[in-house]
Amino acid sequence: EREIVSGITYDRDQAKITVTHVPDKPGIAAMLFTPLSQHNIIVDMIIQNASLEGFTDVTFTVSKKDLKDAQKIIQETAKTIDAKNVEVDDQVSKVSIIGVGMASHAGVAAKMFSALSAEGINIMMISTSEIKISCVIQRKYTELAVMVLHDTFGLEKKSS
Amino acid sequence: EREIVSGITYDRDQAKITVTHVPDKPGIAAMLFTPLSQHNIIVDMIIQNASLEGFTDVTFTVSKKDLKDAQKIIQETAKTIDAKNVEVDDQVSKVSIIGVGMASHAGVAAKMFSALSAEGINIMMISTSEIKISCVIQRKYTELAVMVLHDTFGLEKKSS
Ligand SMILES: C[C@@H](O)[C@H](N)C(=O)O
Ligand SMILES: C[C@@H](O)[C@H](N)C(=O)O
Repeated sequence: EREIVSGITYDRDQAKITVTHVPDKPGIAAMLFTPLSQHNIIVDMIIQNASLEGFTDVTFTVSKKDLKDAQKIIQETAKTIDAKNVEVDDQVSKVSIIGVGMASHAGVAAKMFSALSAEGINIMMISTSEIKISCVIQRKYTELAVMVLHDTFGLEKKSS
Repeated sequence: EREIVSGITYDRDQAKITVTHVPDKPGIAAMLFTPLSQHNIIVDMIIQNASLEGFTDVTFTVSKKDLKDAQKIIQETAKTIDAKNVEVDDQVSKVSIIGVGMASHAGVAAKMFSALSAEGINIMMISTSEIKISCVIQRKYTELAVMVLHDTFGLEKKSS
């Protein structure tokens, strides 16, 4: 059955900000991201999982150079919406598998997760689309993760 | 500045499963998704946000026809890994904005979130990439959401 994974990409220039325990009601996401866009902060990933009991966490990633500014802006908003906290981690990387039709291949995601876990690499965040499966991991594991994924998917390692 | 949003897509055939309070340690994601792939369950989105205190939730979506099977399989695994619960919602839709270079335009995400909230549509889950911003909402709001997003981004509504 034909190979659908075409490459591995990674981004070491990532910092993540999580706004915890925000009210899960209309308008909150807009309130979080509008000030960031007004300050021209480039936001890479946005992840929000389903809420339990009316509250959820919203995470987004920015480049390290924007972390200070983004954090300042977000802390304002977090206060306004009465979020519990703003958690920051500037020691993360995003590692992604690029391909096609991957949504119909749950096996690709499972294979990626297994490969990382076999090396003891914890997967901190997951976000997927049909063409990209992204995992956020601790930055110190980036090189190891990229190597392991290239091996697992039988890809030639080229510098990216 | 040039238009970067090229279209709106939606998928009404979505059901979401959330495994709550799973240990945030290597191997858990692999344990969740390997059995699904072995049963040829097509998984569309996978969302996992950053953990607090060593536990996190993992959500994925499947087509409605696969919900029963997926739920059965996942409930097994959830027991094995000592997750708190398996929460299912078969009344959801995924609505997405497709474009290019959107990661550098936090404004696009903010605009999408504002447009939905202005109609009182709650955003249950968010997952983004540079070319796609996806929101999971209650299915009953699908038509309204698609219409509102077409207006907001000045797109011609074609049937999709
Ligand atoms: C949490 C946030 O996404 C909220 N549900 C909203 O619709 O804005
Ligand atoms: C929760 C799950 O993703 C876990 N962190 C893992 O690495 O498998």
